Amino acid sequence: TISMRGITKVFATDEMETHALRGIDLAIDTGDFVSICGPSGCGKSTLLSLLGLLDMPTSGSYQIEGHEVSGLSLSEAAYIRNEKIGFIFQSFNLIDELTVFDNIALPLRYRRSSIPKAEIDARVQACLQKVDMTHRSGHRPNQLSGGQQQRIAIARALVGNPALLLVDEPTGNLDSKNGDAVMEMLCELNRKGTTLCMVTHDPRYADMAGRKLHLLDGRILDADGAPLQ
Amino acid sequence: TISMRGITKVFATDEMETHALRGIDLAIDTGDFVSICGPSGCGKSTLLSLLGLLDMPTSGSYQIEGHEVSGLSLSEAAYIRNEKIGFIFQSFNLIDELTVFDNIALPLRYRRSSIPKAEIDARVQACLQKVDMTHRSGHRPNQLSGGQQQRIAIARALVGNPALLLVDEPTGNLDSKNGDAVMEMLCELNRKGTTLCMVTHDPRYADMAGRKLHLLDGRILDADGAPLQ
Ligand SMILES: Nc1ncnc2c1ncn2[C@@H]1O[C@H](COP(=O)(O)OP(=O)(O)OP(=O)(O)O)[C@@H](O)[C@H]1O
Ligand SMILES: Nc1ncnc2c1ncn2[C@@H]1O[C@H](COP(=O)(O)OP(=O)(O)OP(=O)(O)O)[C@@H](O)[C@H]1O
Ligand SMILES: [Mg+2]
Ligand SMILES: [Mg+2]
Repeated sequence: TISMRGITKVFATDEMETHALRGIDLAIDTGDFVSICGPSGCGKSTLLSLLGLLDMPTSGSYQIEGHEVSGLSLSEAAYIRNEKIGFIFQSFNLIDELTVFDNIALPLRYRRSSIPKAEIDARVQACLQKVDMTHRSGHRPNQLSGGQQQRIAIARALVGNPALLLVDEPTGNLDSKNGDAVMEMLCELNRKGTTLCMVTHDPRYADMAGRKLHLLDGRILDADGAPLQ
Repeated sequence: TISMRGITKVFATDEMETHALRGIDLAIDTGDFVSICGPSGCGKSTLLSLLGLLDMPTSGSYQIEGHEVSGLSLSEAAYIRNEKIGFIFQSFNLIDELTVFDNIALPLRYRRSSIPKAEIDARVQACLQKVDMTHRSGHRPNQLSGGQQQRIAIARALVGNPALLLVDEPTGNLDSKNGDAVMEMLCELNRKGTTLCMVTHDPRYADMAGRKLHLLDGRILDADGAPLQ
């Protein structure tokens, strides 16, 4: 169970402040599937990065299983993230110097509890198969099409069997057949117990979630479209 | 008028060859609006990069206004591209070290025929307004949301008033309202005479084109779905 109360995020640049999140209250239970929609620039990726401990809020409380995590050090945050959270980034964040295989293996190789090489290789192969990219495992990300890169980013987020999967626009570069295949895989994971929080512009995919949140200007809207705060 | 005959593109990596395009015949007249659809990895971005002289074919003929361009030197290709072609990339290709304003101004500053600073500034401002991003012109791309970055990439492609506009998935990161606004702008440019060739996974937007091409495994399909070659 994760819970946010009064979460704000302000980005300060030289001459202005951008209030990306203006007071978010949010509770997600284990096994939930929540989708987040809203116009470009309204705070979706920012909210996901706070949920994923990639960044810290400006104010407010963020608790995971009853523990306050909004004040964690970067290394403590990184440990929790690596063990429990999978993240599919809007711009993929693949490492060009590494092969596809090594990109997917990286989260497992980072783990403090050292995983045997044979197990890492087996898990990477399984994820490559899930996204139908085994034939390119020796190539580099910049040798792949946009949609192929997106599928590698997805495979990397899954390889650690995360308890919480945060997904930012997973189908933006995919045709509907590949997009449907990805959504089917995500729904399957959710059925097996993975908590899933997904940002998407596609209303068809947003509707697959158990609960749909709408964001506007850094706030969550209630069912009538009025800001909840 | 641009025309491709027998165009192939092979990417060679150490142990394998990827046949990205396997014989493309294609004619686009001035003022046409052509959309290109097809599954992930089928060759759409590759085709667009050849059309935009960002890369050269492995074999085949590519003519622009009757001139063979498939054998041009990189600097000759760069000159034509800078003067006549606008390109919106699937992964934006914005320059993180430059402000939003300077990113959009760059194609004009590169022109051999030197454009007065006042005119450059006016044209950049006009493009910023078209994509509703004037308020962020002093920021860097990595301070923007995914959809905001996409809008800056669009503004940069338009600032040179290109005769040919090549567009790779312009709405992948945009909500439907922003996506519709972008499509309206592209249709408007086409009505005023800009030749438009657009890759998209969105069937609603593909249908706005005067002609729809479907790609599969590096080939164009005819109306019954059979490869044209
Ligand atoms: N530099 C490269 N080296 C090797 N293979 C490449 C390179 N660039 C593209 N390819 C391969 O060529 C094929 C076509 O790629 P392309 O980017 O044109 O696909 P696409 O239709 O745009 O896909 P998407 O819808 O996923 O963006 C893919 O299999 C891709 O992996
Ligand atoms: N590092 C940063 N510095 C300054 N402003 C930022 C930074 N990151 C994000 N922002 C701003 O915060 C706001 C919310 O950004 P966010 O990326 O969360 O939007 P989004 O809802 O994901 O949009 P999109 O649908 O376009 O991806 C935007 O106005 C964005 O420009
Ligand atoms: Mg975003
Ligand atoms: Mg592509």
